[in-house]
Amino acid sequence: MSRIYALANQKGGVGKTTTAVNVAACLAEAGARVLLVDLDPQANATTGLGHRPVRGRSTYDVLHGVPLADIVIPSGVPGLDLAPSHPDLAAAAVELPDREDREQVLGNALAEVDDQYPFVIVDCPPALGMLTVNALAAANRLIVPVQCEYYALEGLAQLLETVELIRARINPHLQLSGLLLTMHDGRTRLAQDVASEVREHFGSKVFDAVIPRSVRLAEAPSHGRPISQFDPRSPGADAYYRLALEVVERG
Amino acid sequence: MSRIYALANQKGGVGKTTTAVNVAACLAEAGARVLLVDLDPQANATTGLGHRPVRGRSTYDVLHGVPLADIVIPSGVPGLDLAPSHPDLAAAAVELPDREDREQVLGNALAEVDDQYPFVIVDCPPALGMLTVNALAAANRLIVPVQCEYYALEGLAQLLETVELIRARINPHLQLSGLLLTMHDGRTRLAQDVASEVREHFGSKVFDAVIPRSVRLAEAPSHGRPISQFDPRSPGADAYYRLALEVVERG
Ligand SMILES: Nc1ncnc2c1ncn2[C@@H]1O[C@H](COP(=O)(O)OP(=O)(O)OP(=O)(O)O)[C@@H](O)[C@H]1O
Ligand SMILES: Nc1ncnc2c1ncn2[C@@H]1O[C@H](COP(=O)(O)OP(=O)(O)OP(=O)(O)O)[C@@H](O)[C@H]1O
Ligand SMILES: [Mg+2]
Ligand SMILES: [Mg+2]
Repeated sequence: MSRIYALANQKGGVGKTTTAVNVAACLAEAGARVLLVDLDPQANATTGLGHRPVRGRSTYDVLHGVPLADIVIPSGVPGLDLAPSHPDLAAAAVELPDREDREQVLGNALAEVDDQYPFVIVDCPPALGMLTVNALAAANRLIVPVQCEYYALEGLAQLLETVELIRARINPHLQLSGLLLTMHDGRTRLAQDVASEVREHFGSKVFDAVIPRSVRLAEAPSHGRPISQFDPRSPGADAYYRLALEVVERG
Repeated sequence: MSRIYALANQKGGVGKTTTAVNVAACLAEAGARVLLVDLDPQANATTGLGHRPVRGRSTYDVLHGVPLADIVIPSGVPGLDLAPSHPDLAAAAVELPDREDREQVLGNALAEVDDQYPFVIVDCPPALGMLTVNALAAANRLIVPVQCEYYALEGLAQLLETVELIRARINPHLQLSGLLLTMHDGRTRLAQDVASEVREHFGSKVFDAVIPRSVRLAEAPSHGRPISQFDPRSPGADAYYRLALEVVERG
């Protein structure tokens, strides 16, 4: 039974893609077989690993019946495969609602590769729409990146309410793996205040690993590489190795 | 005839809300009467000015027939009124598609206040869905914040394609006011590279004003104030005053 992690948060720019790509790469480097599913029409996880979106060979097609195995490609990181996205996916938000099984399409597709990948990581767009609902319906674990800034706190309650609804109506197996503090700039009071507020509210649900703000993390995707390949000794790489370990330990 | 500016970019976290709030406040401080419309279910522009979303008194209700004038409140900044948002707005993405006039709902609502506000600023969510389409259909100008980072470049072509479609099919008056470089950290090569790539591609369509990465801009919303009130002598405030001037000059 795969562990399927959804990376979700409707707040934009909080580090969903950066976390999806780097946790997936760290797990693969540790020897696991991992599938990274890009479910965002922006296709940032796809381009962040150096690939171009190809019409007809993306998660858009999987949502329209093409078997997942037909579109999966090697990512360039040993042990890590990629299900790339394409901007056509933006149409899914209006195309899917007419189907009976609209929330389960991704879950059904992932069931076919269940025995091949112990770990599946799904990157979501910044919205609580049909794509993110599909990811939450298919996943059995959820990682919520929380940027250490004021606006990022606002949407958490709404997100966790949506998760409860999904758990109650569609997917009882969905568990919160943890909240991840990202872009933490230790020099600013703002980051310290937000981090302590999140820990106060959510306690042990917050990962111990904290991702520092580090320009090397922002540079890595322009080279099509995860941080573990682009700059393995940087603070960003350390933090994502630690996070990958903690994710595995949390079960 | 109001100048209606939409702040749009499907990439998340690029500075749409920060720009909407601060340009609106700078224009108001210069003596103009300004309306800031929060069309994002996250309601960040609303909370960033110190207000709480109220069910029944938000842009959600305007999209369901309540007159805009009924929900507009003073923002706390002289000359600036606010049409607050509420998380209920997230349902608009599925509720609106069944209406004949689904793209024009906001435009029709804004027509009623056309003579009261020479400037209207609309903050959009990070998606090219029904809410952003409504904003682009209602607006006659568009400001596109572009974060000086790699992923932010990726989505620009898709966004500008959507704008062309809207202009051709729904709103011939929609003009691009400009692309705004945001969170520019002059110390990093990444920011310099992205900025020069954007200027190479888009030339005079890029505002001269560049918004620096500045923690004071991220702190201001936690005090419910625009930068012009929170720290008027900071680099962030300077940049937004300059931008407001350039926006007016561009006509
Ligand atoms: N820890 C970090 N330090 C510095 N920059 C970071 C860090 N994490 C992410 N970034 C950069 O910040 C920007 C936003 O991150 P990212 O795109 O991963 O967020 P996202 O939540 O996936 O965004 P979206 O909501 O658009 O999908 C990107 O340019 C990314 O390279
Ligand atoms: N120039 C800047 N310097 C530093 N921080 C900034 C700057 N502009 C915005 N921020 C901060 O970066 C984060 C993202 O900005 P903002 O929320 O305005 O982006 P957005 O595009 O509206 O996001 P979303 O896609 O979620 O609507 C916020 O925490 C904001 O306070
Ligand atoms: Mg992303
Ligand atoms: Mg915003």
